[in-house]
Amino acid sequence: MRTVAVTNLKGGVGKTTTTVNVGAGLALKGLRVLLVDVDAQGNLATALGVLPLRTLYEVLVDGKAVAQCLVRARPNLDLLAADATLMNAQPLMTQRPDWAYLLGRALKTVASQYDVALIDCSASLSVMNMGALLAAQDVLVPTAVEHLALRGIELLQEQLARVGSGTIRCIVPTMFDSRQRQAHELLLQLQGRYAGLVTEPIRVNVRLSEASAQGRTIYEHDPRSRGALDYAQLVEHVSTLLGLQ
Amino acid sequence: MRTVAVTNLKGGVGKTTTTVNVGAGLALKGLRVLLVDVDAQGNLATALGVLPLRTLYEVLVDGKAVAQCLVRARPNLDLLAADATLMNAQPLMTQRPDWAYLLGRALKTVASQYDVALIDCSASLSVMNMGALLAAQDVLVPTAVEHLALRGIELLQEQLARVGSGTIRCIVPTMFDSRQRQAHELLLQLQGRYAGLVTEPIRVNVRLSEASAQGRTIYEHDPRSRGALDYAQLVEHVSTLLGLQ
Ligand SMILES: Nc1ncnc2c1ncn2[C@@H]1O[C@H](COP(=O)(O)OP(=O)(O)OP(=O)(O)O)[C@@H](O)[C@H]1O
Ligand SMILES: Nc1ncnc2c1ncn2[C@@H]1O[C@H](COP(=O)(O)OP(=O)(O)OP(=O)(O)O)[C@@H](O)[C@H]1O
Ligand SMILES: [Mg+2]
Ligand SMILES: [Mg+2]
Repeated sequence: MRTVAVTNLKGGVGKTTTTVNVGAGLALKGLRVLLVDVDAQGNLATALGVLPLRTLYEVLVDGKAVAQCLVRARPNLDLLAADATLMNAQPLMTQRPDWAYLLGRALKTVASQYDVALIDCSASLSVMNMGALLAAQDVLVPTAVEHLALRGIELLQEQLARVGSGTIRCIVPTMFDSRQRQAHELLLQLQGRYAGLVTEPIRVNVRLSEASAQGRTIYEHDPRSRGALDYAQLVEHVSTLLGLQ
Repeated sequence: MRTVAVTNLKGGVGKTTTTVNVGAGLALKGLRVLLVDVDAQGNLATALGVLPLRTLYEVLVDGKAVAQCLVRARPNLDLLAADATLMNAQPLMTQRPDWAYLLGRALKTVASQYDVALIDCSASLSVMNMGALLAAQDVLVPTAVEHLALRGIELLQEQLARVGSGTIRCIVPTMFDSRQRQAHELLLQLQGRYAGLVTEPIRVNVRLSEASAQGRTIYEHDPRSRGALDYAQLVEHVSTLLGLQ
């Protein structure tokens, strides 16, 4: 199983939207996909329209088996969800010397059943995010094409160096609005600075936000939309990049 | 000094943009304003175009006086900035039993010099955000008019109940795009659920993102823009609400 952390310190850049639509796209290709939510907002479950009975809290704090806490979100697509109880996990976990490795160890127990796991991170330096970076070999960085988000990537690189785990495999420009001059300039800046890591941009598309509001993937909500085409292209790129054919 | 935490667990909803433009608006009215950044991204300094010599890290970890770590961002507007070093503060602080109160105590040392302090939070449940909620009496919640952000408010209310400090004074709808049907529906939902707490929306306006990219307030960048008008109106509302005349 390849483990990919989807993260950016900047908030609202499309981490959850990318995790859902890349995960669902890989599952449609027949790959066995595990999604993991380490953000107490629990937006993965909302965006997929599922109501989890158990969550990551039970795995990390109660020691329950991952297999018992999963919800089958779509065919080939399982979800280890999060909810507000995760707020309580952090203070409990940090009392253990091995807190940073709990998530990685838990995911290893189901590694043989999946081809890839995508971990949706929150926009912060929390204990949970640290655990996700340590569990993942690969890092996928969505970034809105805006000034402050580009700075978020620099900080993330510093954090990865500090944590000593996880390599940025690709940077995905999101919410790209070709009508704005600033967007073109920033995209060029991004491509200049990170060259081959930057994928084709995901264009701004209200269908994506409608989809997540209704608990559906973009392929279910509007398969002919710009959002569906852009994410399908990203899925192809990611599966080749990570050798997931 | 009134202390206001500007926060929402949801990322990218305009917390920093609101802190800068409400803070700058109050300062233009002649109020003495302190801005505090508890997000390691340090976006307040970037958005104001200032380069801090010292940051919150030195106050919390090295015990330096707040007055020595401030930067005068504009007339009547001082900033206690953050930067990547704040990443290192959290593990150090949590070793102290009183970690949650360090920020509040530090801000009390300068309370007589300001009328109001605004604390820009990150989108998470980090140690720093907890400290900000404990230091603040008032909470201002920017929220993008989107489905997932509305859930962020519910979680924030749970967190405030748990922390036992800070009262939501107002909820500010941001990035409101009147061309989208979904936006009107969600705004009605927000007003229905939180009634008198919800202010007039801040309309989507590329001038706001241009301004922060250039390190200027919206009043400096384009005083006749929708963004400037909307934030000026919010400044009037907030100063009346908090009795800051
Ligand atoms: N390409 C796009 N076009 C239009 N809207 C988008 C696009 N991508 C994401 N969105 C919307 O933008 C909002 C933010 O996206 P999302 O929640 O995925 O970001 P996030 O990085 O996961 O946020 P957080 O930091 O809170 O975890 C959501 O309402 C989502 O539906
Ligand atoms: N009303 C608006 N219209 C258009 N763009 C906006 C508006 N408000 C904020 N923005 C832009 O949206 C992006 C996100 O805003 P901002 O960084 O203030 O959010 P935040 O909640 O502080 O994010 P984070 O969760 O990373 O702290 C920025 O590029 C900002 O310039
Ligand atoms: Mg998210
Ligand atoms: Mg911010």
